[in-house]
Amino acid sequence: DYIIVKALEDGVTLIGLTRGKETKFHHTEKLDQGEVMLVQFTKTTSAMKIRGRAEILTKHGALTSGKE
Amino acid sequence: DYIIVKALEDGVTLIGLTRGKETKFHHTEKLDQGEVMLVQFTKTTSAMKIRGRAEILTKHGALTSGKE
Amino acid sequence: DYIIVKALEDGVTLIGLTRGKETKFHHTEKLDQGEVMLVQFTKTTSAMKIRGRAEILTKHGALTSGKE
Amino acid sequence: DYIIVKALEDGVTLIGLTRGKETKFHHTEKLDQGEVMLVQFTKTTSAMKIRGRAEILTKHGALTSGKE
Amino acid sequence: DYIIVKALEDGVTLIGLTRGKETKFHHTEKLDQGEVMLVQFTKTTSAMKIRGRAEILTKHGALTSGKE
Amino acid sequence: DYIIVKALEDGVTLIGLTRGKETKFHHTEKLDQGEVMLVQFTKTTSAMKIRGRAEILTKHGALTSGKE
Amino acid sequence: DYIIVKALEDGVTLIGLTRGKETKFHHTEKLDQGEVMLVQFTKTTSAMKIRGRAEILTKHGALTSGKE
Amino acid sequence: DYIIVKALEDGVTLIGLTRGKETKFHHTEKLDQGEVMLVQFTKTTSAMKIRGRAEILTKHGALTSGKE
Amino acid sequence: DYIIVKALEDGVTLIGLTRGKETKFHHTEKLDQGEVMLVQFTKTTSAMKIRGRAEILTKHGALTSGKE
Amino acid sequence: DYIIVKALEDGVTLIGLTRGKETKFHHTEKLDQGEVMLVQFTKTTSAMKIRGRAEILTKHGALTSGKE
Amino acid sequence: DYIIVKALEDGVTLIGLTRGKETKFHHTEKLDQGEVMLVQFTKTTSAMKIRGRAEILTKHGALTSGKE
Ligand SMILES: N[C@@H](Cc1c[nH]c2ccccc12)C(=O)O
Ligand SMILES: N[C@@H](Cc1c[nH]c2ccccc12)C(=O)O
Ligand SMILES: N[C@@H](Cc1c[nH]c2ccccc12)C(=O)O
Ligand SMILES: N[C@@H](Cc1c[nH]c2ccccc12)C(=O)O
Ligand SMILES: N[C@@H](Cc1c[nH]c2ccccc12)C(=O)O
Ligand SMILES: N[C@@H](Cc1c[nH]c2ccccc12)C(=O)O
Ligand SMILES: N[C@@H](Cc1c[nH]c2ccccc12)C(=O)O
Ligand SMILES: N[C@@H](Cc1c[nH]c2ccccc12)C(=O)O
Ligand SMILES: N[C@@H](Cc1c[nH]c2ccccc12)C(=O)O
Ligand SMILES: N[C@@H](Cc1c[nH]c2ccccc12)C(=O)O
Ligand SMILES: N[C@@H](Cc1c[nH]c2ccccc12)C(=O)O
Repeated sequence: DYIIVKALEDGVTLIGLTRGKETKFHHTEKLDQGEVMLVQFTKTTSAMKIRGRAEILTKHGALTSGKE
Repeated sequence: DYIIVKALEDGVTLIGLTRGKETKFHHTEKLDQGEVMLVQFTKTTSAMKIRGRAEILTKHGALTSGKE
Repeated sequence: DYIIVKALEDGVTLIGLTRGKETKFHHTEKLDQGEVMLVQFTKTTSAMKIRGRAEILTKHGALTSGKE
Repeated sequence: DYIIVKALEDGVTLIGLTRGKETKFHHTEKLDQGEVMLVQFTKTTSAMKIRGRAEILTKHGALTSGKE
Repeated sequence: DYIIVKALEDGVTLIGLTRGKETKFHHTEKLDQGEVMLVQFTKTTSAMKIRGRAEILTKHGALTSGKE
Repeated sequence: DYIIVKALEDGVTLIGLTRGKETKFHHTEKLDQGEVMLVQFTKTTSAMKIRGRAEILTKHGALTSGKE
Repeated sequence: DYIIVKALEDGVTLIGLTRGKETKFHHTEKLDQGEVMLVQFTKTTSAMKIRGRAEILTKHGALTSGKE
Repeated sequence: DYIIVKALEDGVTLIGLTRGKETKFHHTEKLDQGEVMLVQFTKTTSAMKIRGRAEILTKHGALTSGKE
Repeated sequence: DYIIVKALEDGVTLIGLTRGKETKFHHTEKLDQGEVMLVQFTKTTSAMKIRGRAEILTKHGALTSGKE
Repeated sequence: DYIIVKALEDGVTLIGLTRGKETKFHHTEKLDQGEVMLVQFTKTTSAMKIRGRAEILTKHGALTSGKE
Repeated sequence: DYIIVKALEDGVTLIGLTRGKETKFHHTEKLDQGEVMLVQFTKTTSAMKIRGRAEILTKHGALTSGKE
């Protein structure tokens, strides 16, 4: 399983949270407008958080993050 | 399996409940308006609870949490 | 496999029943109006019971619990 | 695999029958009107019996038990 | 794999036949009108026989047993 | 995999043929009009033969046996 | 995987050919008009041959054998 | 995986080629008009060749061999 | 996984290239007009090359090789 | 799982990020206009980043990277 | 998983890149106009690069490489 994030503005952050008993931020990737990330769920990453305006493609459909 | 939660207001909480004989809260993630979480069911998490107004995308369709 | 329960009123209860030779209540989660639970069938839970008015999304479609 | 049973009247019973060489009733769950059960086939349960008026959702479609 | 049998009259019988070199009746379940059985194929049961008027839901579609 | 046979007349026979180097009849089940059999392919049975007028439901569609 | 053969005339033959380095006839089943065979590919049978007028249902669709 | 070959004329040949480092003909089956073969890919056969006018059903659709 | 190649002219060649660190031609099969090959990807073959006018059926659709 | 990237201008970069506790760039592939890359998620690569104008085909649909 | 490449001009190149920590070119296959390659992702090849005008068929749809 992977998802796709396309930054619609500068300064979008995609955060990976740890798998297991503890839930912490293990990586923060900064995206500038137009940049695209394709990221999997992995042994390390069981949750993700997206801040800022971005287009997100997933197996359950597409959505936009950010305040409008 | 993962689900997607997009906060429609500040102060939305996404809670992970423990897998196994006991069912306790193991993590609470606070979301501000527009922030998006993508979270899996895992060895640690077999149930989730969402409080506040949020859009939720799942394999069984989309729904909105909160009181309207 | 997981199901989704959205409470349409306060005091909705979602009960987990034990897997195995005995069938007992192992956990009762109370939901207030608008709260959403996403719960899996697990090694511990092979049956669930829902009381009160709630919207339920499953792989066999959606239904509403409660007396109308 | 799981099925969903919604009681349309009080006194609906959902019975679990044992897996293996012998076929006996191992559990009877009583449902009042509006209550919903979601139950799996398991190592213990390879057959189920439903008495009384209930709506039943399965992978082969929906049906209603009871005499009409 | 499971099938669903809804008795349309009293005295419907659902018979389980044994898996293996021998094919014998190992269980006969009597159903009254409106009663519903959901039964799996199992290590014990590799064939079933239905007598009397009943509605049967299977992965290959629905049919009615009995003489009309 | 299982198939469904509904006898449209008395005296329909459903025969199980043995799996392995030899192909012999290991079981013959007689069906009266309206009776329904649901039978799997198994470790013992890798071929079946149907004589007489019957409706047969399979994963490749439905057909009727017999001379018309 | 199984296929279905319905004889449209007397004297239809369904032949099983051996799996492995050698390809020989290991079984010939004669079918009279209206008789139906349901046969799997197995450890013993990796090829089949059908002579005479018959209707054949397979995962790639239906066809008729014979000279018309 | 299996394919279906129906000879549209006499003298159609279906050839099995060996799996492994060498690619040789290990079996040639002659088909008369109207005869139907159903053949799998196997441990022995990883390629097939068809000469003469025949109808061929496969998972990628149907086609006719021969010069028209 | 297998593909189907039907030669639309004489002299069509279907080449198997080796799996592993080296990529070499291990087999070249010549096809005359109308001849059909059905070939799998295997432990030996992880790439194929087709020269000349041929119709090719694959899981990603159909196409024609050759210069027009 | 693989994705497809077609550069719509010179200087497009496709970056592979490492799987595991650390998230670093392990490879950067430069693409000129019209060049196409097909890349898998692997034991080494669990995330990818694309900069510059490119067409991207994925299991969740197609999108274009870059600032428009 | 395999992809299909049909050269639309002479001099098209299909390059295989190595799987693992290092990403290098391990094979370059030259294609003349009309030639078709069908290539898998393998233990050796986890990425591919295509230069020149070619038609490419993949599980995510079809596209054309090259500058038009
Ligand atoms: N560490 C948690 C992260 C997580 C996954 N899904 C969640 C849902 C809610 C809260 C936390 C989580 C886990 O692996 O399970
Ligand atoms: N600890 C429980 C959590 C749970 C999952 N599904 C449930 C349904 C109802 C109540 C609790 C649960 C378990 O792993 O099984
Ligand atoms: N303890 C039972 C719970 C159960 C599952 N499905 C049921 C159906 C009917 C009654 C009880 C059940 C079991 O694991 O099997
Ligand atoms: N004990 C039986 C229960 C059963 C399953 N399917 C059936 C069909 C008919 C009669 C009994 C059954 C078994 O596990 O096999
Ligand atoms: N004992 C038989 C029962 C059976 C299954 N499928 C059949 C078809 C025909 C006749 C008997 C059967 C077996 O396990 O194989
Ligand atoms: N004994 C044979 C029965 C059989 C299966 N499929 C067949 C097709 C043709 C003839 C016989 C058969 C076997 O297991 O393989
Ligand atoms: N003995 C051969 C039978 C066979 C299967 N598929 C074929 C295709 C062509 C010719 C022979 C065959 C084998 O198991 O492989
Ligand atoms: N012996 C070859 C046969 C083969 C399969 N697919 C091919 C494609 C091209 C040429 C030969 C082949 C192999 O098993 O791999
Ligand atoms: N020997 C190579 C053949 C190959 C497969 N796919 C490719 C793509 C490009 C170039 C070569 C190849 C391998 O097994 O991986
Ligand atoms: N090293 C990380 C890379 C990664 C995958 N998915 C992510 C999502 C967010 C941030 C980082 C990642 C991992 O394997 O898990
Ligand atoms: N050697 C790399 C090749 C690769 C696959 N996918 C990629 C994406 C981006 C960059 C390189 C790659 C690997 O096996 O993982």
